[in-house]
Amino acid sequence: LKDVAVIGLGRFGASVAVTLQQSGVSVMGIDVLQENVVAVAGVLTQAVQADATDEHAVKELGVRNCDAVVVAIGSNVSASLLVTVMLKDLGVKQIIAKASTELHARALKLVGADRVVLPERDMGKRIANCLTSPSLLDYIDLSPDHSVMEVTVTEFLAGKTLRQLDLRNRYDANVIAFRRGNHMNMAPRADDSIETGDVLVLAGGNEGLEKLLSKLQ
Amino acid sequence: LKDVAVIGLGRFGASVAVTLQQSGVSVMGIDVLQENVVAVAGVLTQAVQADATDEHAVKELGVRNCDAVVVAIGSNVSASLLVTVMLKDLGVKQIIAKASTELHARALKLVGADRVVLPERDMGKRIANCLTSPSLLDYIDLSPDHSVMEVTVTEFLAGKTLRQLDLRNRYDANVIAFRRGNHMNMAPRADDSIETGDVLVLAGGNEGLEKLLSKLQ
Ligand SMILES: Nc1ncnc2c1ncn2[C@@H]1O[C@H](COP(=O)(O)OP(=O)(O)OP(=O)(O)O)[C@@H](O)[C@H]1O
Ligand SMILES: Nc1ncnc2c1ncn2[C@@H]1O[C@H](COP(=O)(O)OP(=O)(O)OP(=O)(O)O)[C@@H](O)[C@H]1O
Repeated sequence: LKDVAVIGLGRFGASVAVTLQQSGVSVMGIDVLQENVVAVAGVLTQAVQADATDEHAVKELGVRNCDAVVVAIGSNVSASLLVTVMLKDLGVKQIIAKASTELHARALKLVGADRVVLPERDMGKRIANCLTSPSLLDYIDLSPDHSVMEVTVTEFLAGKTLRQLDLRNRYDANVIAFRRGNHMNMAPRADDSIETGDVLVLAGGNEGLEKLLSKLQ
Repeated sequence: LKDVAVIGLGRFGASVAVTLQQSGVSVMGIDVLQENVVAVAGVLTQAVQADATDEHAVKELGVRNCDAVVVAIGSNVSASLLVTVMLKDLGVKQIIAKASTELHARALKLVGADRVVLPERDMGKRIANCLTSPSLLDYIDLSPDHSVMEVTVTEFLAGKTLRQLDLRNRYDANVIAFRRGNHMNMAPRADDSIETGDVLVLAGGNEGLEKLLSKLQ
């Protein structure tokens, strides 16, 4: 991945642009608002003020040659859709677009976005899940029925060894790793004991993991 | 967790509110815009149109008795901060607030938010990482130096057994699970073989994992 254009330098777009630039990609940032261009001009390879619905301007910038283009215009649905159509017509290899709603996301897919993201909706779900399960720090959905979960140990599990806890049989959960303070144990053993405040990384079936989570409250 | 108020029913707030309600929590949604209230009125326990900077209105609604309040007002920084101050004064047990920038996040913490989230910034980083490593589907940062990664297998690893791949010694990575189509294998064995298109779940040190990711391109 060498050259990426990010259209829309709002909170999401600026974050994509800067993170990509910091990992060695050459990024062109485009925004219609001067202040948003200025905010990243010192960091990106190139930062341009332009209206991305202006086909002539977009062609001039050479956007069609990018390895990928990120359309990070969330609220202005018409601009988001029209810019995506334009990029598809230009033959851009990979288009990632931000959507505000599920309907917006479907429209973007129909007009040619290869991938659509809904950051506020996804984070909203994540925050809701962390609120209902305070022990849950983070998770990955591996499938509709399996997850990896990072959980904080409360007195419920504390003071026992992994063998005694027998999480595999009781909760269908494998302990992949655990963290105590700054120390990461990536090869946990059966006679390792768990203390309150430790962070356990578990992989398993959702039914068992959620049962364990509710007991950790 | 029984009662939660969500102030601000934009994309993030509406997602938090609806997800919480669907998991059995009684949610009161508050927004100054009628259309945002109407959009969730059929789902939430209660949906109210009000200006949350109006202390009298907030007291009337009984927000102080909630187990947690989510301040999901991102762009209007003064409203976000003033509402947080007000909730802190009312003695609300847990305040989660959405921030637009790092500076906004620091301010929220100073005025009493227990947790601050930056959905667009976090997702921006995540998308940037997925763009630079197309094989990377999802990940959890376990520590500054360790992660769990969900990656797609390319020809680079295909056709070999886990024993032959010897990922632990070559890339400091443990295979926790792998998925083929809809089938999840949560107890991978040394003589299991890996095919192109399989999804591997790996835990290990970032240096080794990133070396493996770059070889998967
Ligand atoms: N036609 C356009 N051409 C270029 N930039 C545009 C255009 N329309 C909107 N933008 C820019 O895109 C950025 C993001 O748009 P907007 O604020 O509408 O979406 P958002 O999804 O709310 O953003 P955020 O990423 O902050 O959540 C803004 O900085 C805006 O100036
Ligand atoms: N004083 C207030 N009282 C109640 N609701 C408010 C107030 N100020 C803003 N809101 C509502 O909060 C919601 C989110 O605010 P805003 O759109 O400014 O933030 P945002 O971070 O861009 O939202 P999103 O979650 O969509 O990304 C909006 O629906 C808005 O009407």
